[in-house]
Parts: sequence; structure tokens; C-alpha cells
Amino acid sequence: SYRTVADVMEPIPTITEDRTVREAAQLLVEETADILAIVSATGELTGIVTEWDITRASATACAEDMPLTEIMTREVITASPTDSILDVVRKLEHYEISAMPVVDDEGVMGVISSDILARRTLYRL
Amino acid sequence: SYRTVADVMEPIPTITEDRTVREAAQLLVEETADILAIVSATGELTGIVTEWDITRASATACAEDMPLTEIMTREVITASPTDSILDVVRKLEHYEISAMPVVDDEGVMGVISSDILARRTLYRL
Ligand SMILES: C[S@@+](CC[C@H](N)C(=O)[O-])C[C@H]1O[C@@H](n2cnc3c(N)ncnc32)[C@H](O)[C@@H]1O
Ligand SMILES: C[S@@+](CC[C@H](N)C(=O)[O-])C[C@H]1O[C@@H](n2cnc3c(N)ncnc32)[C@H](O)[C@@H]1O
Repeated sequence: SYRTVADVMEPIPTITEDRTVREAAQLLVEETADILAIVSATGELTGIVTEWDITRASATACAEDMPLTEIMTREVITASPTDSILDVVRKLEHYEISAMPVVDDEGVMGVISSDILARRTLYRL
Repeated sequence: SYRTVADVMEPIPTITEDRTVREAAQLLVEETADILAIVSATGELTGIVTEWDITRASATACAEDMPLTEIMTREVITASPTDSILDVVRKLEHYEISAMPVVDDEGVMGVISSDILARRTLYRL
């Protein structure tokens, strides 16, 4: 049975912050992902970007060549591999988000999201 | 306890297909929604558009003034208010989607999504 994030997390695509909004959009589509981890040259998490951020950029301007730094979120809400499923549900609801990068001392380990939880834990109902 | 879609579904924002990608993006942001129901003048469901579709448009072109008809999905996977939570989970997983409009004889009743399910059914764990 699934009890911690480590049991159900999935890979997360990464990108560096010197890329453009268009490149982030391309990666999200190619990887069928809802969130990207933005990482430094040493692989450290520096932010995230989601389809929401790209949608918001599209609502105001032609955002293709805009630097990713203009839409990324730097204050990232993350999960630990040892967090329980219930911890995750509470955190997602509290911050009104759908996904979180999973991080530990070694860096970015993956992603946990409401999609993953619905697919991998609701079968118990 | 929650057993059917009717117990947990939430309102879904609607838009007509004569609008632009930018207007759809604005509505998604204003309503903090992940999906819009596209409806005819008589309120009948004619399609959907999600942040995914807007992201994909941004990956290739400046999509602001593009008509919504160019990115909308017409073959909509829907849920019924009487569907069980398990039916919904299976359908979302099978089609690899995150949300579905809820429809019955009267038309579009709301939305059900993995976010809603995580928030409203996983507390039982
Ligand atoms: C408030 S949420 C609206 C709900 C939407 N389904 C989502 O999670 O993207 C949208 C904003 O939250 C941010 N966001 C999403 N996941 C995040 C996370 N794990 N940490 C920090 N911000 C996050 C996004 O960058 C976006 O600007
Ligand atoms: C295959 S999904 C990728 C996963 C993504 N999280 C999502 O559901 O949007 C993306 C595509 O599925 C479509 N889609 C999403 N929900 C749908 C639904 N209820 N019925 C039909 N197509 C849907 C979107 O329009 C988009 O083109």
C-alpha cells in the first residue's frame, strides 16, 4: 500500500532559468508534464514553472521569447520523500496548488501531484 | 461520505467558441480554473480548452489573437453526476486527463478533476 511520497512520486523534467517561456512550454508538452523544476548548473532547485504561469503570460502578451525568469516562481513549496500522502493532500489544498517537486539532501528527486495521487491511491476506495 | 460526482463536483467556467486564445487564458486565470467548457448560444457543450492547449499553442506561436476554435478539443470526455468516484478515477487515468465537465440532460452541470478528488476524498486515508 502507498504511504509515503517516495512510494508514488514520478520523474520531473528540469530546465535552466536562462531559457525562454516558449522553451518551457515545449518541454511541458514533450514530457506531458504540468510542472517543470528550474535548476542551477549544479542541479539545485531554483524555482518552478507550470502551465498556469504560461497561461497567465499568454493572457497578457506574446510571451514566446520572454525569459523564463519573468514568469517562474522562486518560493517553491516542496515535498520530502518521507512525507505521508495525507501531508501532501493537506499541503496541496492549503497552498491551492496541484503539484510539488520532491526534494531531499541530494536535490530534486521527482514530483508528486493530485493527478498521481488520484491514479495511485484512490483505487483503494 | 462522498460516493458520486454530484457530491463533489464544482462550478465550471464557460466560454463561447468565437473567443480568442487570449480571452480563454484570461478566464482561466480569473477563475483559477484548469479547464473551460465551450458552449453554444443555447448553453450546449461544444468542446473544452485547458491550460495544456494554451501551453501547446505558446510552444509554437504567438497565440494571443488565434481563434479558440484552433486549439479547442471537440471530442469531450465527460462525466455524469451519477458516476462513482472510482468510475471517474478510471476514466481520468484511461484518457490521461486531469478534469472532465459534468453533463446530464440539462447540459453542463460542473467539473470533476483530480484536484477535487484529492482534496475531497483522500482525507479518508
Ligand atoms: C495558485 S496555483 C493555481 C492552481 C493550479 N492548478 C496550479 O497549481 O498551477 C498557480 C500558481 O501557483 C504556482 N505553483 C504551483 N505549484 C507550486 C509549487 N509547488 N510551489 C510554489 N508555487 C507553485 C504556479 O507557479 C502558479 O503561479
Ligand atoms: C492528454 S492531456 C495531458 C494531461 C493534462 N494534465 C490535461 O489533462 O490537460 C492534454 C490534452 O487532453 C485534452 N483534454 C483534457 N481534458 C479533456 C476532456 N475532459 N475531454 C477531452 N479532452 C481533454 C486537452 O484539451 C489537451 O489537449
